Amino acid sequence: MLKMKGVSKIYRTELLETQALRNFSLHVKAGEFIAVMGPSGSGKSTFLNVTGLLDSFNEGTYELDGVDVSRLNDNEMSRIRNEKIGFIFQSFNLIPDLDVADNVDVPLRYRRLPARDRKQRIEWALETVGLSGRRHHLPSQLSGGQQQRVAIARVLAGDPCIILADEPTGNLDSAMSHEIMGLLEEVHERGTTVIMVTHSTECAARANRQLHIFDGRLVDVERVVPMPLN
Amino acid sequence: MLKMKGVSKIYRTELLETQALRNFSLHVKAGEFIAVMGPSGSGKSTFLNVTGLLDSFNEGTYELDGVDVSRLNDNEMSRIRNEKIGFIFQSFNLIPDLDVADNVDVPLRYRRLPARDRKQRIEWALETVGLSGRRHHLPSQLSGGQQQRVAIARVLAGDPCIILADEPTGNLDSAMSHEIMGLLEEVHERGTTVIMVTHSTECAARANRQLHIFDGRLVDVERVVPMPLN
Ligand SMILES: Nc1ncnc2c1ncn2[C@@H]1O[C@H](COP(=O)(O)OP(=O)(O)OP(=O)(O)O)[C@@H](O)[C@H]1O
Ligand SMILES: Nc1ncnc2c1ncn2[C@@H]1O[C@H](COP(=O)(O)OP(=O)(O)OP(=O)(O)O)[C@@H](O)[C@H]1O
Ligand SMILES: [Mg+2]
Ligand SMILES: [Mg+2]
Repeated sequence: MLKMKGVSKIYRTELLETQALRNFSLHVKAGEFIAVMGPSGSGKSTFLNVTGLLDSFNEGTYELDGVDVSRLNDNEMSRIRNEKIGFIFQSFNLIPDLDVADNVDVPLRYRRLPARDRKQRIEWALETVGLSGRRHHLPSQLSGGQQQRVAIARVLAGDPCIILADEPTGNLDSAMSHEIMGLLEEVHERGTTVIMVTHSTECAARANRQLHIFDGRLVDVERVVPMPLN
Repeated sequence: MLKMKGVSKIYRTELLETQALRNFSLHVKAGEFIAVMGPSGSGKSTFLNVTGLLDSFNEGTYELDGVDVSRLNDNEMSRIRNEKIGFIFQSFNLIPDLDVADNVDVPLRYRRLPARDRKQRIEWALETVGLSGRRHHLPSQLSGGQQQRVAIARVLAGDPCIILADEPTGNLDSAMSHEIMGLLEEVHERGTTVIMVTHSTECAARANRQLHIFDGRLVDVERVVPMPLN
């Protein structure tokens, strides 16, 4: 359902050029649960952003659900993102002036789901992450981990066919991480494709496949050699 | 050097009242390395913000280095913060339109250190966190873990007598977390007091004392009973 071939991504500004992904080739079947690991700065978030159609790439081909992504115009890309992809961002990306319930509601409204359906999904999602008591809080009135859970609830409410999760438990204690991983497994068992970036080997162990990114490349873990900080 | 007695903190808005710290009493000696753990939403960041004079409290007394904090005016609080306290925030708090080197420079300028001294400290701090090659990047051009490392470099460059670190390795892979914990230990060995919030039991194990926060209270870990999500 996801085919990347020779994908490269360079961030260019007047002063800098950073090669974030190099010759990236990957085949993901529908319904897989993939953990993506790698050092800080190695390209994991970039990989998720390109996969989620949030960022462009410079070389190579990317086919999502049989569609050549480079053939899509902005509207079509937007529609695929809203209907098929759910994103849990590394920095949560909550809307500061919307309360918790409205933040969870945003992608549901994009999909024009009926009001009653949206309401039920929000109730259920907030309860599942333990934040029903906070539906009227603003993001600034929440702890780091609570904000992360709102981002997770937002994706659960949408029930998309692909979930792209960037460090979904980075700000959570181990009990809560365990709960969240349980939720992702449940969602996966219903057929959702989950691609999750994580630094935690325990979380990675719950996926059924592990990818390692090193300096913008996909590598086999047996061939990884410890490298200096960069 | 840090004495809290019966400190309580309530966040109040027109709609909500959240008791974030309850009857908090704590004695920290100069030069201790303390790890603070607890579930998401339990009050850890609030505790650090109150300790670091970034937030007020409603009840109780707080004495920092022999000074009753409630007697200080804004200028005096500002000066203590700039000269004595270094903060590594849970969400990094980098200034978006300053590059990496200038972000590290900010607290050094507040202290009016001479230009050559500041330059050397910045060089050393960036090298120590492995980001010398990124000194001209803007925060938006950095990965999550790179932004976290800039926040760490900013504190290292200032060499304050108290470091308050809120989840300093939350976005870092295990190799990098290990490096950062090594840096905090080194700094501690030179006499710095370190109070570090962490979800990682491995990081907590490197401190010489562990505190547990539960629903706004300081508790003894033997008496903690698993509680439902909130
Ligand atoms: N500005 C605010 N206004 C209202 N309530 C707040 C505010 N900031 C925090 N809170 C509430 O205070 C409580 C403690 O928050 P705090 O950020 O200290 O938790 P934490 O232990 O750091 O959590 P985490 O591990 O998720 O970062 C939470 O219930 C949170 O919702
Ligand atoms: N907008 C940008 N402009 C320029 N360079 C960027 C930009 N975003 C990321 N980079 C660079 O691309 C590389 C990969 O970044 P990415 O965010 O994908 O890393 P990551 O693996 O997610 O790291 P982390 O584990 O620290 O979150 C890094 O070297 C980073 O500095
Ligand atoms: Mg990242
Ligand atoms: Mg916190």
